[in-house]
Amino acid sequence: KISNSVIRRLPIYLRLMQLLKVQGITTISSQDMGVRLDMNPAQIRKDLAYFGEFGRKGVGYEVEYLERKLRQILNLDRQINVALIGAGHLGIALSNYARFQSERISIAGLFDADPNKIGLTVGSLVVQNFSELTNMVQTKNIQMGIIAVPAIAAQDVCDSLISAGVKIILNFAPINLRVPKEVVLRNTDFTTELQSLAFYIDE
Amino acid sequence: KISNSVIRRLPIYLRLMQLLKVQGITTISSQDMGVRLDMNPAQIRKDLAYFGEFGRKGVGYEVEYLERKLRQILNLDRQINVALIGAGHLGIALSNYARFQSERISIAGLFDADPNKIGLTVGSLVVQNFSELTNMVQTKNIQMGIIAVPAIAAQDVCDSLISAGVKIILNFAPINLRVPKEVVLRNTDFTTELQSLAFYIDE
Ligand SMILES: NC(=O)c1ccc[n+]([C@@H]2O[C@H](COP(=O)([O-])OP(=O)(O)OC[C@H]3O[C@@H](n4cnc5c(N)ncnc54)[C@H](O)[C@@H]3O)[C@@H](O)[C@H]2O)c1
Ligand SMILES: NC(=O)c1ccc[n+]([C@@H]2O[C@H](COP(=O)([O-])OP(=O)(O)OC[C@H]3O[C@@H](n4cnc5c(N)ncnc54)[C@H](O)[C@@H]3O)[C@@H](O)[C@H]2O)c1
Repeated sequence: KISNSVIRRLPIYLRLMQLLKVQGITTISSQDMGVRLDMNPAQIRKDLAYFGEFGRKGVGYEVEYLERKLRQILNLDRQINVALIGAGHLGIALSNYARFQSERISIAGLFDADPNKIGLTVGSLVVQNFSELTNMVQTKNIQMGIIAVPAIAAQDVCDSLISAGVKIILNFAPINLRVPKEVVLRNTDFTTELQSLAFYIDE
Repeated sequence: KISNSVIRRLPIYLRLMQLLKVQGITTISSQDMGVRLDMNPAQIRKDLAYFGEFGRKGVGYEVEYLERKLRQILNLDRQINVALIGAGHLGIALSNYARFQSERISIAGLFDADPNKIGLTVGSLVVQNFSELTNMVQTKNIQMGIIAVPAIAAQDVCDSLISAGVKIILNFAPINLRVPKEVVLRNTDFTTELQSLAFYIDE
């Protein structure tokens, strides 16, 4: 089993390959990748070796080939639909942002429980009643869910996502959610970034 | 020089120590830390060894001692003030969230350029005119800045933060900012999380 921290680094390698392609660079060494990403080249080689032999000794990695491979590994070679629960400040910011940033992953449904929010238009989406979730998961083939509701509602929302068939969840609410073993749950917290940046004060 | 990726892991170790303390656990081995964090124990030992000898052979780490040390290393043993630029959807969500989540780091000023936003109350803050930034950085001893404005305005906002004396910046706008060498800039993008989660589709 490949550890989560390896999987979390793959999009960073993919972004770099996309950037290099735009710059017309066709091959790159793990050494050079290490410099550009401020990472250890041995770690990069080890990460990629889990998935196959992509580099050639003395030449490095072929940018286009590695990009294609990383897309396949991350299932980004097909359309991925996401349900975003909570059309509040964070949910609206995330939904507007995702529209522009990621070609293959799209917010297919934006849900809320507040009658004042249901029916609102956010970009190209209309806020739906959360009670419609199960329906939408089926008809839009939704594979992932994002939780952007207050902590007090998060466990209920999480349970509803899972019973509607969603097995991969990105949670923004500050609460430890209980999920069954087969569900992949990732929590995110921007204050962790701030805390690590605090290291650099007074340097 | 310690690499960024080591520094980024430190808040994760700190969170774990805080959690263990609440659970009444007084010591923990790097092995056990590895299991709880889904990380490689050797990596954890190596990370912590950069900063001193914290563990004892056969016993592991003392939870309270390591927590205190990590706080000192991350400068979280004192008050840290942050300027948040952009009182839009994301900025409001971040400012409300930060109020509850992190004891030592607080949003000391929320700024915007839109006259309709200036003067609004968000939690305990009143949205200030961005032109007041330099004043506020001095009077409130602001050490960090968060950019939550559209990409088109982000470079100007970044330049203003730096000329006001802010040297550490967390950027949410989808643009590569140019900053002088002595400024610490970190970009964040939630779609990277989504892309790594896509790996688990169909598993
Ligand atoms: N992880 C981070 O870095 C981070 C950053 C900012 C905010 N947050 C968190 O994100 C969440 C949303 O923040 P916000 O500022 O958008 O809050 P908000 O109050 O503006 O929005 C919350 C939305 O959730 C909806 N909601 C509540 N209960 C619901 C339910 N049962 N089903 C469906 N919708 C429901 C509300 O109607 C509202 O529209 C909060 O939990 C906040 O703590 C996390
Ligand atoms: N990194 C991520 O994961 C992520 C997620 C969501 C949004 N975003 C980005 O965050 C930014 C904010 O998103 P949003 O949804 O809050 O947008 P928004 O339009 O709701 O808010 C932007 C705010 O910035 C203010 N502003 C514009 N120019 C300014 C200037 N020169 N000085 C001060 N304030 C100024 C506007 O008046 C507005 O209030 C966007 O760039 C968006 O792409 C990033």
